Amino acid sequence: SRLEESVKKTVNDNAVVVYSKTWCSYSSEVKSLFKRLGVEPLVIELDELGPQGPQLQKVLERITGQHTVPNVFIGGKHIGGCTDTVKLYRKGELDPLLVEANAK
Amino acid sequence: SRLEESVKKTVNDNAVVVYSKTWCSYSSEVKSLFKRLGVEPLVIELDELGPQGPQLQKVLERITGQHTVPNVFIGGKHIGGCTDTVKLYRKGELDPLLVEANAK
Ligand SMILES: N[C@@H](CCC(=O)N[C@@H](CS)C(=O)NCC(=O)O)C(=O)O
Ligand SMILES: N[C@@H](CCC(=O)N[C@@H](CS)C(=O)NCC(=O)O)C(=O)O
Ligand code: FES
Repeated sequence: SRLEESVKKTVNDNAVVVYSKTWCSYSSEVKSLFKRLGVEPLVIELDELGPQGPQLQKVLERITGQHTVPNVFIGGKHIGGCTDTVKLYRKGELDPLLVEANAK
Repeated sequence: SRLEESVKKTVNDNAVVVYSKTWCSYSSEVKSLFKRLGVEPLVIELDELGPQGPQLQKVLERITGQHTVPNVFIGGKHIGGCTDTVKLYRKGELDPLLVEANAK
């Protein structure tokens, strides 16, 4: 679908993309992790898009199998949510992904 | 108001009360902390009460100044959210509150 193509384009054209909700603490946590790492992700707040928000979430679920927020992509690759991103960071595996995606 | 009285009665009659939302990870985190401590809080899922959910949240905001979830009470005392509860736990100050409230 058109929306699916636009999501794929967004995640491929930006080094780091975070689909988020403004009032969700897990979304805030992953946004502040990137900030601390000096990375400026493209942040899309799904609760600020009106009816497109739930539609985008459905597309994300179709593409990634994940219906929850935050939904993180690095270098066009689906990473997962907050716990997935933090786990990679703790294992030292987030940095290489960020460098490879030219985010740092 | 009647709803305010009922919230005050609920938090005074139960050792530990958690006002939560089923899909919120911070709410889940605080619920699982209590579980690990062998405590069975009274959990009230605000997103499962229909129109009463937002009304209860307004009352909780009036009583505690806190509009967010999770909203935790121990022994009738307002503790705060997830980060507040976890901080007390890390400092060893949660246990004495739970013992005093007969939750353990
Ligand atoms: N482990 C996941 C948890 C994600 C999660 O459960 N997100 C919640 C908000 S904190 C959500 O999107 N809930 C909506 C739902 O469950 O339908 C992560 O770290 O991102
Ligand atoms: N530090 C607080 C954060 C609470 C918080 O921001 N909760 C969010 C959900 S995770 C909420 O209720 N958001 C609704 C809002 O901000 O209006 C805690 O640990 O409980
Ligand atoms: S909505 Fe509470 S952590 Fe996401």
